[in-house]
Amino acid sequence: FNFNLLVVSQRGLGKSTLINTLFNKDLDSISGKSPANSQALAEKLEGVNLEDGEHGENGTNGGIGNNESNNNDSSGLHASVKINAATTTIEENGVNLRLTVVDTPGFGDAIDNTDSWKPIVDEINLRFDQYLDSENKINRSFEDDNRIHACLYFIEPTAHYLKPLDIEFCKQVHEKCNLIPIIAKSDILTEEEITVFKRRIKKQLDEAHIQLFQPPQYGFDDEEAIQASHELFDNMPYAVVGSTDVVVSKDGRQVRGRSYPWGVIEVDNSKHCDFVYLRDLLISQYLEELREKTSKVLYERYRSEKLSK
Amino acid sequence: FNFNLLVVSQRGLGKSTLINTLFNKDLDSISGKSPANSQALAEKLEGVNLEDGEHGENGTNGGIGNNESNNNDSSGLHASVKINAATTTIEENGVNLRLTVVDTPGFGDAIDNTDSWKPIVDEINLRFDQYLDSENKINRSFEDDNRIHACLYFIEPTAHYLKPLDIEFCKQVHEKCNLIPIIAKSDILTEEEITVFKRRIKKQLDEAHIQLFQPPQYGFDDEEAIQASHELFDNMPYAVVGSTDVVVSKDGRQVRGRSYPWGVIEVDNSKHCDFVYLRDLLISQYLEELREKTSKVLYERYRSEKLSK
Ligand SMILES: Nc1nc2c(ncn2[C@@H]2O[C@H](COP(=O)(O)OP(=O)(O)O)[C@@H](O)[C@H]2O)c(=O)[nH]1
Ligand SMILES: Nc1nc2c(ncn2[C@@H]2O[C@H](COP(=O)(O)OP(=O)(O)O)[C@@H](O)[C@H]2O)c(=O)[nH]1
Repeated sequence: FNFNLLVVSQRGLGKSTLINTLFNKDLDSISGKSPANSQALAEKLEGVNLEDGEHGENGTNGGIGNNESNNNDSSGLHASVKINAATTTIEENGVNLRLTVVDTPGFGDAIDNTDSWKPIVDEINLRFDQYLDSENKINRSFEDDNRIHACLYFIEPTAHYLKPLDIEFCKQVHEKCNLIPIIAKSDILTEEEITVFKRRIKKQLDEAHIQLFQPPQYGFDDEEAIQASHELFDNMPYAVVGSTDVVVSKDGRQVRGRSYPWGVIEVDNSKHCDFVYLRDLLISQYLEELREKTSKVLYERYRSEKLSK
Repeated sequence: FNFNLLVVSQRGLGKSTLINTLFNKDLDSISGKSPANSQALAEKLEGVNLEDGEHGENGTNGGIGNNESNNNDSSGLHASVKINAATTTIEENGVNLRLTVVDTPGFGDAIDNTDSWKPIVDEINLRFDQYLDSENKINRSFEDDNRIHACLYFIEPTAHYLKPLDIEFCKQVHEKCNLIPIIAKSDILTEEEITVFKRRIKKQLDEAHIQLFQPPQYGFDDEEAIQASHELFDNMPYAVVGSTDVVVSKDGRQVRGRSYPWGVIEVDNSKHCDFVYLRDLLISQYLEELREKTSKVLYERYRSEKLSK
C-alpha cells in the first residue's frame, strides 16, 4: 500500500540526509533491501533537482528554485517553490510499502518568501482532487492513493522561537494533512536548550491553534505500550539528527552518526536525539494511524467543504 | 579611542553570545574589567531591544523588529530592521578602548526581507556624514569618530552555499566598511563540512566581486609573525562558536564552551573552532588596521563620491 510523505524545509536543514536516514540506509535492515531501491530515494529527488544546479558549485543557483518555468529571477529575490516526487518500495515489518516522498525545494530560501506555502497547499489539494475524481469513477481502484499522509516540517534550530514563516506554513497546512514538525539538526542545541525550545514551540503552536498529529494515547493493553506511547507524544516536536555515515562511537561501536573533534553524536541513541521516536512514529508504529486519519478525517473534511461549495 | 563594530545577523545565530564572548567575559582578563562595564554590552543591547519582547515568551514578537514606529506588521511579513547601539569601555593591551556595538535586530527575520539591508547602509552613511560635517567645523575634535570600523556578518551554517540575502547584503556593504563574514554556530559542522563550506563561500564572494577585510600580509620582521598572519588570513571566513558558560573539558580543565551529551566544545581551542582567530583579528592584532582602512580608504571613497555629486 501507499504512504505519501510531504517534506518541507528551507535549504540546508539536513532534509535529504534525514530522508535517507529514515528510509534507505538503516543498518539493521540494509541487507533486506534491494540496493537499487535503497539507494534510490533522496538521490531520485536530487536527480529530479539536477536542473537546480545542486550538483555544481554555482552558488545562488543551487537549489533555490531557480527554475526557468516559474520566473526569470536568478537572484533569489522571489520565492520559487518546486514540487518534486520520488517513489520507492521499502519493507517494514514484513510489509511492502510503496513510499513516495514529495519534496518542495525553494521553500523559505528566497529574500522574499511571501506565499511560498501556496504551491505546497495547491499540491495537497491537487492530490485530494485526484482521489475525489477517482472515487466518482464507475470502475474505481483504490490502489492509487496519492493523498499526502503526513507532512514533515523542518524547524531551524535557533533555540529561540518559531519564525513567522514557520507559523504561517503550519496554519495553512495543519487542517489538510498530518503535521509533524521536527527540530532539524538538533545537535546544535544542548539538552537544556532543546527543553526550552520545545516548550516555546508548543506554546506558540497552541496560541495559533495549530493542530499536530498526535499518536493515539489509548487502546493499549499493556503498561509498557502505554508508557512508550506517552513518551512518543511527550517528546514532540522531535529534535532530530540525521546521518547515513558510519562512525565509531566513544566506546568503539559502529554507529550512524556525526564525528566532531569533541565527540561523536549517535543518530540512533535516544540520549543524543529523538530520531528513534520519529522513526517509530512515521514508520514502525503509526503509519496506519496516519493513513487512517488522512482518509477518515482530513480528506472527508476537504471533500465536504468542496462539495458544499 | 573609538572602535565601532556593526554586527549583522538573522535572529538565533548566536550574535549576543558572540559579542559577550569577544568583549565581556574573557576568562583571562575578567579581573581587569569593571563588572559594571563587562556586564554591559550585550545586555545593554538587549535592554534597548526590550520593546521587541525578547524577554517575554511571546512568540513572533520576539526580536523580529516588531516595532510600532516602523510599521503595523506584527505577523512578521515585512522586514523591519532596527538600529541599536551600545557603548562600553574595554581594556586591551593596556589601552582603553571605547567600544560601540551597533546591532541590527530584524534583519533577515521576516517572511519578506526585500531591502532589509537598506536601513543598515543608511546607518553607515549617516555616520560617514556626521564625520564629514565635523571635519568642516572650525573647532573640530576627532574624539568622536562614530564611523563603522568593521562589519561582522553572520552566515547561517547550512553547509551548502551563501543565501541570496547574504550575497545581497555583502554587495551593498563591502565598499563602505570592512566586511568580516563569519560562519556562525560552527559546532553544527564537521571539520570536513567546514572546509568545503569555506571554499564555496570564498568562491561565491569572488564571483560577486565582494571584497573582504584582509589582514595585511607584509611588513613583519620575523618568521613567526609572518606565519601567524598567513594563518589568520587563510582561515577566513572564520567558523566560530561563542559561549560565556564555563564547562569542564574532556581532560578536566575549566573552559568556555558548550556541553553536549557526546562531548564538550571549547570556544578558545583552535582545534574546535576559529574563535581565537576572530578575536585576534578584531581586537588584539588588527584593530588599528581596521580603523586606518576605514579612515584612509573607505571614508575617503565615500567623501569624494559625495562631494563630487
Ligand atoms: N549538524 C548536522 N548536520 C547535518 C545533519 N543532517 C545533515 N547534516 C549536514 O548538513 C548538510 C546539508 O545536508 P542536506 O541533507 O543536503 O540538507 P538539505 O539541503 O536540507 O537537503 C550536509 O553537510 C549534511 O552532512 C544533522 O542532523 N546535523
Ligand atoms: N550551537 C551553538 N549555539 C550557540 C552558539 N552561540 C550561542 N548559541 C546558543 O544559541 C541561542 C541563541 O543565542 P543568542 O546569542 O541569543 O542568539 P542571537 O539571537 O543571534 O542573539 C542560545 O541558546 C545560545 O546558547 C554557538 O556558537 N553554537
